[in-house]
Amino acid sequence: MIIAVVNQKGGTAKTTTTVNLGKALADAGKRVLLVDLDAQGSLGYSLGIQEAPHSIADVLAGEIDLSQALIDREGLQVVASQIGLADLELELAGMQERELLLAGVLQSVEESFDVILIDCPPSLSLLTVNALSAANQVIIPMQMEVLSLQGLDLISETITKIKAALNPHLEVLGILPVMVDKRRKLSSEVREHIQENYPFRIFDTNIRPNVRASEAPSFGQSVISYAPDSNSSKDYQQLANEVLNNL
Amino acid sequence: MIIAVVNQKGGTAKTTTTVNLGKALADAGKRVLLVDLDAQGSLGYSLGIQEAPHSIADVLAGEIDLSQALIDREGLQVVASQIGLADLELELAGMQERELLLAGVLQSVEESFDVILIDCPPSLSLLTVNALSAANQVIIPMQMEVLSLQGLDLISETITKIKAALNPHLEVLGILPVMVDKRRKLSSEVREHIQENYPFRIFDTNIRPNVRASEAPSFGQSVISYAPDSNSSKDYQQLANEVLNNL
Ligand SMILES: Nc1ncnc2c1ncn2[C@@H]1O[C@H](COP(=O)(O)OP(=O)(O)OP(=O)(O)O)[C@@H](O)[C@H]1O
Ligand SMILES: Nc1ncnc2c1ncn2[C@@H]1O[C@H](COP(=O)(O)OP(=O)(O)OP(=O)(O)O)[C@@H](O)[C@H]1O
Ligand SMILES: [Mg+2]
Ligand SMILES: [Mg+2]
Repeated sequence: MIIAVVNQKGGTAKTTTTVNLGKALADAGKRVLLVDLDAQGSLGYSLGIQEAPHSIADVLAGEIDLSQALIDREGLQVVASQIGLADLELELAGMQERELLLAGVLQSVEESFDVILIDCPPSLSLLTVNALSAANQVIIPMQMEVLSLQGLDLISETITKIKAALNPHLEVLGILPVMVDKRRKLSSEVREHIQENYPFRIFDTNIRPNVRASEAPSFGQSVISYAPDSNSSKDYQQLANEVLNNL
Repeated sequence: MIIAVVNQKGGTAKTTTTVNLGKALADAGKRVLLVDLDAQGSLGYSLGIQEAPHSIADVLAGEIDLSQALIDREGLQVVASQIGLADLELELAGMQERELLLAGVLQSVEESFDVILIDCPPSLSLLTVNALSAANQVIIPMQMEVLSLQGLDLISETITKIKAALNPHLEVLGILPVMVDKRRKLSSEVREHIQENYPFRIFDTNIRPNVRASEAPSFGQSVISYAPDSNSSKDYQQLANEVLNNL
């Protein structure tokens, strides 16, 4: 089970979702791998990983095996990234089969994990295309905002193209409403617009705004470890159940 | 006066700030140009521009003059972008002087405008480097959040390098706290950390969270036109005054 966490719109809780959904699945007994595909490295940073000896860039460049880049955190395995990943992305642009690099790398470890979650950068560039070509499922965390909606067409088109050309098994597991203030009229209008215009499921679980979720990274912890009784923890545990029930 | 609106962290109100600071400056009598440098095109979208006949990609590719790409909106001139800009960025990677393309293009119109604002994508890739090489001022809109702080080192480093190698006139006008809930302890902790560790001014103006700011794009308007009495309008008008007083 390989899940790409995708949204080219910035700041839609992709990293927060990858960390905390991953942690909730691990707590439910699954063997979980988190892969940071964003050169900015927020995923590793959120889990207290500073100066990782190896990063996903080294693995994609063929310099080391994925297994050498694994870091233990909170019962999860994590592959961190760092800024060199941006240069690698430029180099890859000239290569053959450049969209399938990650798929090849993950094949070697797919048997060792129940769930692999890939945190994507806020772009639809080559790294995100690699994630969508390697994954069998996609989660799209989205704010129920007008500017978030603008991006949904493009994600949808990109997924259709990748299904046709590179990865016929790709499915959208669902759109995850994040940081949603349910009282706001705009939020329900955006949600209805999605329901009427897109074929994707919208998760029943909504991730509510909660300060604990944004505090947790400063302690290098998932919010589930940092604030186990918070609404954020409960939301992500509920999401983990919904994900497992829908697979 | 050319201002790059920069932050590689996603969703930090770069686009919302470019639109509304631009509008407030135009209302104060300035001749203002807005340039959308993000292939996702949120700036044009926020001002109701659909299917622009020409985009900044055509201008950077040398196919048309900047003056042919100008679109009138609310007393501002706007150059929109579209998804082709992402492909252009890849093509540029192989070129000589590829960082100075935008600088060259803006030189031809600098006399016609008092303020040019450049909306940057959530990355420090070639397009943002072009913006930083063309600009004389930088505004960094930032949430007072831990994950926003992670990005500040990298922006700071990038600006230092560009000043040394490409654009000695580049100055950081200031960090703009956006969507800040002042009651939250984390917000003031992040702010203090910035004050103690970075040489940059933090604007006195804070952009408060306000639903009007996120509704305005669905009407294709700046929040100043859409909701002139809202806190968002007041905040951006106050920011315009602060910007003019600090230049
Ligand atoms: N449920 C939540 N409640 C409050 N704040 C949140 C929540 N989830 C995430 N945040 C905060 O919102 C900001 C954006 O989240 P995050 O960095 O996970 O988004 P992202 O989509 O990965 O961003 P990018 O596009 O830059 O990769 C961060 O400061 C994060 O701490
Ligand atoms: N003051 C505000 N109050 C409430 N919502 C806001 C405010 N400013 C911006 N927003 C909303 O927050 C989201 C992010 O804003 P915006 O798109 O301007 O950020 P950005 O930095 O340009 O994002 P990206 O990195 O994707 O380019 C949008 O949905 C926007 O409407
Ligand atoms: Mg992220
Ligand atoms: Mg933007």
